[in-house]
Amino acid sequence: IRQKVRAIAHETDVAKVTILRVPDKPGIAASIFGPFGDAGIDIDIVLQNVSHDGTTDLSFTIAESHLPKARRMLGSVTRKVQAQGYTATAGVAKVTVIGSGLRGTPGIYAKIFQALADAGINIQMIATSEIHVTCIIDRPRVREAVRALHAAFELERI
Amino acid sequence: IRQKVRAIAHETDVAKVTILRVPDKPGIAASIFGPFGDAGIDIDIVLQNVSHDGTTDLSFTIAESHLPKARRMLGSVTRKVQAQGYTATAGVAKVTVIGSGLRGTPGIYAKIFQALADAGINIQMIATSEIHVTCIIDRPRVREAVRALHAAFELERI
Ligand SMILES: C[C@@H](O)[C@H](N)C(=O)O
Ligand SMILES: C[C@@H](O)[C@H](N)C(=O)O
Repeated sequence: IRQKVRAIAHETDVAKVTILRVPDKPGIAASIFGPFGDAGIDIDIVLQNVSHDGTTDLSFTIAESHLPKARRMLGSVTRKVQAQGYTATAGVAKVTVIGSGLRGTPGIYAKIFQALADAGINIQMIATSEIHVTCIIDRPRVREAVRALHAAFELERI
Repeated sequence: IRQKVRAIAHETDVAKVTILRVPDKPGIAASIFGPFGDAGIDIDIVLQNVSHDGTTDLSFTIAESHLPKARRMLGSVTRKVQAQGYTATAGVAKVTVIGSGLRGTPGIYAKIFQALADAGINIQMIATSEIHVTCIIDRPRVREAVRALHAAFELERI
């Protein structure tokens, strides 16, 4: 497993935004991100889990420095897609485990999450791809999180 | 924007699993994926959005061929973490937009989601990283989805 994980990255300038209970039907995601694209606000992670009762939450992360600008748009975007509301929270951080073939390595996710669990760090959001496992955590815990993951995967800290 | 997107990948051997209303506290994600790792079940995407009332859903995708084996474990895993239940659904597919610098290109997410919206395809789950935008959709729509994304980003279909 160790060879599969190559590096741990982190980002502290992160805020999370969630549009609550958006209708789960075609066109909604496009309607939300259109305005943010037009406003020139960089969206980092986009995350949507399965719906219940025809609605789901649609979350994304942005630089905390863009949060004031994003906040000015959130009311109208929420109304536009007929969602129930939104939350926008500063003070989080992104920790990313970078590797190859993370998918297809049974146990690697458990090892990543166990490292954070052992450090008592709560994982607020998770999104993965073939190469990245991204966790959103509280910003005060980011150094511990990076240290815990370096230790778990026996990586030298740079 | 076009240069940023390099390819569209898809996977049809996909089932989605959701552990419902897991307690949002340290150690829960590790407790869920430990057993699947031990059972040798490859987990592809892991997705978790923000919690409400102290709980959230934790979803993941696996090969549909592994669904029977996964199902045999889901009851005990659900009880172990004191979640409310689980769902396991075959017949979905994964469509992945691959590029560089997807983050930091305002409007690129809107363009991806608009292409699927214009084809009337509902996006069931979304997870992104710097290089991948992953959407889970109904399997019967996968060819249309890939075609729509190729067209939107003017990529030659191989
Ligand atoms: C929720 C949102 O993703 C919706 N399902 C859409 O396709 O746009
Ligand atoms: C829900 C789950 O991710 C939990 N927050 C954990 O840290 O394990």
